[in-house]
Amino acid sequence: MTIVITIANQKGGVGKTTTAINLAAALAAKKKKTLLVDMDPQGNSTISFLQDESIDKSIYDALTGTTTQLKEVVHKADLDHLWIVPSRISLAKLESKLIGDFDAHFRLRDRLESVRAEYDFIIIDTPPTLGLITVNALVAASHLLIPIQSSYYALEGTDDLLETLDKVKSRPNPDLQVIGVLITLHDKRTTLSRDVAQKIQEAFGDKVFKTVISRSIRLEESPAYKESIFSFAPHSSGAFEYYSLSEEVMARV
Amino acid sequence: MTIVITIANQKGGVGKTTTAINLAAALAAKKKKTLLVDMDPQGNSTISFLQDESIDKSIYDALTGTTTQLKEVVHKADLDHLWIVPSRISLAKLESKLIGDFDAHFRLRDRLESVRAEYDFIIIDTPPTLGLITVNALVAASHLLIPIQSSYYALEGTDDLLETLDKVKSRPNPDLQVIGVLITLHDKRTTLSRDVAQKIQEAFGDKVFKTVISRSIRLEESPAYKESIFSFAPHSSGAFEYYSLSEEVMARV
Ligand SMILES: Nc1ncnc2c1ncn2[C@@H]1O[C@H](COP(=O)(O)OP(=O)(O)OP(=O)(O)O)[C@@H](O)[C@H]1O
Ligand SMILES: Nc1ncnc2c1ncn2[C@@H]1O[C@H](COP(=O)(O)OP(=O)(O)OP(=O)(O)O)[C@@H](O)[C@H]1O
Ligand SMILES: [Mg+2]
Ligand SMILES: [Mg+2]
Repeated sequence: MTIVITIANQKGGVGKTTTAINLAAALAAKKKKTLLVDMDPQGNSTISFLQDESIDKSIYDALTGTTTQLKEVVHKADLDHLWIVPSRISLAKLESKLIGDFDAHFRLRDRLESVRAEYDFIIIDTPPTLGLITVNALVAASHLLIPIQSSYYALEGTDDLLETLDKVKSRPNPDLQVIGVLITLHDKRTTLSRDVAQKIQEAFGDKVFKTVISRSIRLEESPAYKESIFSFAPHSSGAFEYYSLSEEVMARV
Repeated sequence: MTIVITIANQKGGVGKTTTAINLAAALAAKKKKTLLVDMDPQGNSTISFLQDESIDKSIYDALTGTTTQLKEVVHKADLDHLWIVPSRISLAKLESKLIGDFDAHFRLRDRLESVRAEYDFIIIDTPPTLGLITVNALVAASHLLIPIQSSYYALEGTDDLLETLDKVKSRPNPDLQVIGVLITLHDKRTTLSRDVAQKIQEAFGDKVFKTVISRSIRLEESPAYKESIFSFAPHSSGAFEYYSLSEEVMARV
């Protein structure tokens, strides 16, 4: 039974991509066959593993084309057990391309069907919006992971995300579950970070992962070398914390 | 002649809101009549100055309603010379509401016309996307300010923003100028930050402001107290840097 985890939060810069790339790498290290699908037109997950020149077709072609199968846009990463579906800026046109289509919300779910069974985990990175792209990722997923930065603007936007989640659960994807809320970019030295982390715990209770991802320069640097935190800085706090997150994720599915 | 500055970059979490609120406050401190327009459905600029309960109608009502004038949604901030046009999540519906409208791109510009002359500066905060909301802000503006975080993913997305800028300049708003590129969240102790800052200088040359905004906890904390950096921590690096930015902005208009 393939687990499909969408990582979403419309607040920008909260660690969606950093979580997607390192959780996918941690699961691959545990010898789970993992597919990382980049549904963000910015393509940050894509450039964390693949060289730009190696990419020809992307997720946009598989979602809108009539001849391109999803299989054709899957790239093998340098890591064992990890494959990547890249994204390019053309994906930003998805919403206007699919306007009015009855199955617009189901495109990703339908196209993933042909490869889904080959993987133990599918991780989907999303852009900082709640439009058709993110809705597609929520309809295709079995689980939703919500990264929240422990900072002032963080809690403001979660109501809207939960409202979108309810809409998705009520009709296109009733089985969608929140696998957990992840506190990211945490700086335990500041009262603001501690205060907001406390508020996140109060708002989401047991849903909050015990693992908290602290701010660490190694996590910021590793994508520049096309590496996950595990090969770039295996003994760093980031490596330990994302490994611990992967243990919690596996315990919850 | 009113200067209208839109702050945009579709990369999330790069300091658009932090720049909008503190640049607006700095200009107000220089006794320039300043209007801060929040065009982000997340409403982060709004909650940095206004109490949620005090807001009835928002920018969405003025942009889509037939009876609500823009004047009616202008709120006075606690700061002299500063007024705020608040945003609420309803603004996320703007794109689907205006689809097919010939003047969809000009809505903000048209509605601002009735108040524009009352202000010396209008600062517009935008969401992390390049959709109709941000295009409206670009069509309404005389200048574009681009904040870029000195971090790995930062430079990837700027091509798309510049492409959107060219499209806006070619038809709806030929006079739009880039007033400058601002390096934000800079940490001079790390090689990554220094390397990316160098790349930003090489890519944008003279457009880059001499002022660089360093990472500082005071900038993260001040909105939680509904204050700008100038009243919250007047002697902090953030206050000095955003004041220095306001000097450069005024020298360039
Ligand atoms: N734990 C961390 N420690 C230090 N830096 C981090 C951490 N997590 C993320 N970052 C950095 O913060 C910035 C934002 O993170 P990231 O790009 O992963 O967020 P995002 O939510 O995917 O952004 P977007 O909304 O644009 O998609 C990046 O520069 C990233 O390298
Ligand atoms: N110079 C700085 N020093 C420390 N923290 C900062 C600085 N600038 C911004 N921040 C913090 O970084 C986070 C992102 O900043 P901000 O919300 O202003 O970015 P944004 O581009 O408006 O995000 P979005 O894309 O979601 O609109 C916030 O928590 C903010 O408080
Ligand atoms: Mg991202
Ligand atoms: Mg913002």
